[in-house]
Amino acid sequence: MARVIAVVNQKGGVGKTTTAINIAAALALSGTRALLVDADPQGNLTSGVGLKGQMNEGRTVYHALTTATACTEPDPFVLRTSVDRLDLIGADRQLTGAEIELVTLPQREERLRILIDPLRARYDFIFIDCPPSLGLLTLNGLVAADAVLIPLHCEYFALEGLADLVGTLRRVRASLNPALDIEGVLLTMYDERTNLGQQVANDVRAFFQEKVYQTVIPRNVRLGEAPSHGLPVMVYDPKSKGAEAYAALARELRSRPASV
Amino acid sequence: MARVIAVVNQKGGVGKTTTAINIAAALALSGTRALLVDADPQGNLTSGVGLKGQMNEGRTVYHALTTATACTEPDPFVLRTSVDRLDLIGADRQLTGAEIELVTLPQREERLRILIDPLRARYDFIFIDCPPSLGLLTLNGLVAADAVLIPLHCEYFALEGLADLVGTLRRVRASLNPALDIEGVLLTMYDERTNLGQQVANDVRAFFQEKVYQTVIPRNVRLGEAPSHGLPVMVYDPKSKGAEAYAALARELRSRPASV
Ligand SMILES: Nc1ncnc2c1ncn2[C@@H]1O[C@H](COP(=O)(O)OP(=O)(O)OP(=O)(O)O)[C@@H](O)[C@H]1O
Ligand SMILES: Nc1ncnc2c1ncn2[C@@H]1O[C@H](COP(=O)(O)OP(=O)(O)OP(=O)(O)O)[C@@H](O)[C@H]1O
Ligand SMILES: [Mg+2]
Ligand SMILES: [Mg+2]
Repeated sequence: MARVIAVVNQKGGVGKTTTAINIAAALALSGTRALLVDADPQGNLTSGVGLKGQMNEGRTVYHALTTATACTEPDPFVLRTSVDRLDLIGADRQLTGAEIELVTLPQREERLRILIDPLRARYDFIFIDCPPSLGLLTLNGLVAADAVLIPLHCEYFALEGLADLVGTLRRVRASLNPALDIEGVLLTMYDERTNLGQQVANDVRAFFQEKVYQTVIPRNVRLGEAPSHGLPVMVYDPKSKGAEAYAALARELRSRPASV
Repeated sequence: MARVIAVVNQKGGVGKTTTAINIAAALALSGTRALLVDADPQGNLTSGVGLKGQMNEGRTVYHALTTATACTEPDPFVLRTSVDRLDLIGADRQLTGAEIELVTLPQREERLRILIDPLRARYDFIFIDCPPSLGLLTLNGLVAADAVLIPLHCEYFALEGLADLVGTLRRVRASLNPALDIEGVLLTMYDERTNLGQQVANDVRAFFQEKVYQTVIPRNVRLGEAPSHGLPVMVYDPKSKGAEAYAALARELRSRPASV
């Protein structure tokens, strides 16, 4: 049965999409079956794996979430990527309209969960890439997930947003998804040369303790280049520091027992 | 009369808040009267000028936007900052709820414009810091503004989002705000050592031509440190590369004739 992980942080540009693509690719390359779900209207996850514009008409996350009654048939939305054992449910900018349209639909927070639950038997991991906000799309991700992976840029504004995120997790746990757990906190674009980076990292480790992954993702330009080729960095430049870091993260993720 | 500028880009983490704070502070320090408006539930603009938690009860952007009928009395929401001639209308995380609440309110896209129009006579510039999305809060910013300032991180995903942003500007111009103009595109966190940075910068200049500011903001750790002290970088470290770049941008902004 799949472990469903929402990659979430309402702070923008902290490495959510980069993490979702590369952790899923690292797992797939080592024999695990992984599904990526793009819940962000920017569609960076979809283009980052080279599938922008490849979805069939009416087969994006937008269509799956905004049917009159919640959609229970996920198969028509699943696409294969260029990496074996790695599939995608993609998004495009039509998803921007969903935040407003969902407000008045029944089961508005549960639609993504209803859509992907039938896929749990087919994958080992399902990663949901959330947009940089705490609106209905991110809520759908939090309700569908077993746990959250929180990428964190070691900067002041990113640290400030954590309290809001933890508050949202608590509210979702209290009402819509009691089992929602924190899978882990990932330090991204880490630059140990700056005091700011070290200070924030210390604060985060003090707050989240063993939930903070040992693996830290350094700033590495190959991670920024890979999406323009529509490839995960593990395929674009397997020997790069970025690829090695995400491979180490995949090993760490697999070795952690899912807390019950 | 004030020029109202929305600082907007749905891509997260590109330097919207950092730009709004520092350009407004640079203008205020050189004698211009400026107002900052925080339209992002993260409240980074509010904390970046040291005013987090300082708003009086019921006096945040959330309250101003969600009254039964559109609010026309902005004075109770305006706070002074530690910088002379620089004021703020602040936000906190309550604003997260506004995206959903606004959906069913009358004049839902025009509420911010109705709120700040009376303040135009008191300032030379008004900057609206938008969240990383194209939802109702950003739409309110685009309807209230005369022009947009688009900070752009020279990376692939940021470039990809431009087409969506330009599409949204066109739609807002066609329906809600015909005079909406592009004030300028600002290259941020620019690292000329990487090919990716140079390639994206070339693409952006080819597309936006003279709208791209000559001033480019380099990556500078002091810009990341300043917000943790609640100070604009011009006050935190006036001799830093970041402060000098934003001072140059302020000069360039003042020298450009507002296109009519
Ligand atoms: N470790 C890294 N080193 C260098 N560049 C990185 C790294 N991680 C991500 N990037 C780049 O930084 C930018 C932000 O990353 P990304 O888009 O993954 O963040 P995000 O949190 O998904 O953003 P958003 O909030 O807009 O969804 C991208 O251009 C990406 O290519
Ligand atoms: N030129 C720069 N050099 C170094 N760090 C910077 C620079 N500009 C911004 N930063 C830092 O990068 C991070 C992102 O910047 P900022 O928060 O201003 O972006 P944003 O577009 O407002 O993000 P969001 O989409 O979440 O609102 C912040 O931690 C900020 O301190
Ligand atoms: Mg993303
Ligand atoms: Mg911001």
